[in-house]
Amino acid sequence: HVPRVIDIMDRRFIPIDEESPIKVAAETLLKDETNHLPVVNKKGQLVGIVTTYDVSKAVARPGNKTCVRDIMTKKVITTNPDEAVDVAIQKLERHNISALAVVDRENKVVAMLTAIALGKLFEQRW
Amino acid sequence: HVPRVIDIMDRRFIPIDEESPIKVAAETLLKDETNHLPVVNKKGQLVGIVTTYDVSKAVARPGNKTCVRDIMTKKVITTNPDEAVDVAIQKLERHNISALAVVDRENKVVAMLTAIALGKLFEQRW
Ligand SMILES: C[S@@+](CC[C@H](N)C(=O)[O-])C[C@H]1O[C@@H](n2cnc3c(N)ncnc32)[C@H](O)[C@@H]1O
Ligand SMILES: C[S@@+](CC[C@H](N)C(=O)[O-])C[C@H]1O[C@@H](n2cnc3c(N)ncnc32)[C@H](O)[C@@H]1O
Repeated sequence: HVPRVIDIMDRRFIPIDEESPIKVAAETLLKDETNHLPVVNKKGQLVGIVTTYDVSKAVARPGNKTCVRDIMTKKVITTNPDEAVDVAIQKLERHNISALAVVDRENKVVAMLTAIALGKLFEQRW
Repeated sequence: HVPRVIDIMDRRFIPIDEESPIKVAAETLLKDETNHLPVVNKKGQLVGIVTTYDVSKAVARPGNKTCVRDIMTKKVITTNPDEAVDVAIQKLERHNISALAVVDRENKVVAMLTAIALGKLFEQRW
């Protein structure tokens, strides 16, 4: 049985709107104790991802950035619940990222897969 | 053979001084494309950890914080090269963190262990 994304993904996540101010993104990241927020449109479809790295980058290089759209990554690397975990791991490594948005066929976000979730696969192994 | 931290830890890391301004921490995180920096004293011993989460928290709750010491976590969860990976994973999960500082017997930082490095263990499995 090759583990799939559905076996370790996290269905509990907080989405954010691209019009939200950067400060609201920072407050949401803090409240949810996470480093990644999927950015979604009114229909729940993925339009970007904003992370603590992006907020920190805005501190390193202040400009006239005011909302999530100004600092988010628009080309999101995604996965889906049926994808094999080792394929998802290759995506994380290739792009030097620590989370993938898990989307359905309509590009709606259904979960997040973070690198820390890989630990769940070890509990059964040793 | 139970995998140990030494099998997957990352010896390439950038330490930072606790007197550094927050903006310098943000620039260092950006330059190294990482989310975690060990904070060390003049002897290279661990005194804290500062992450993109801490920089983002300073954006969410601005105060008169000016340097790394004002925002870093002082009680760092650590590991050592000989520790079994499943023990290190439990530390990550129990504290909801995504990196451990790897220290030697004199509390000097020798490497970082990030959650994304867990992926290395899968390359041999499937
Ligand atoms: C390249 S990583 C480097 C920092 C660190 N290694 C990490 O894992 O977050 C940081 C950048 O990746 C972007 N990012 C994070 N997850 C992503 C994903 N699933 N797809 C596309 N970009 C992503 C963030 O928006 C941020 O600009
Ligand atoms: C509790 S985590 C929550 C965010 C996210 N889940 C993550 O993995 O970073 C964020 C906090 O953990 C702290 N932290 C990160 N790595 C740590 C470590 N090895 N020991 C102690 N605190 C750590 C950071 O300084 C930051 O204040």
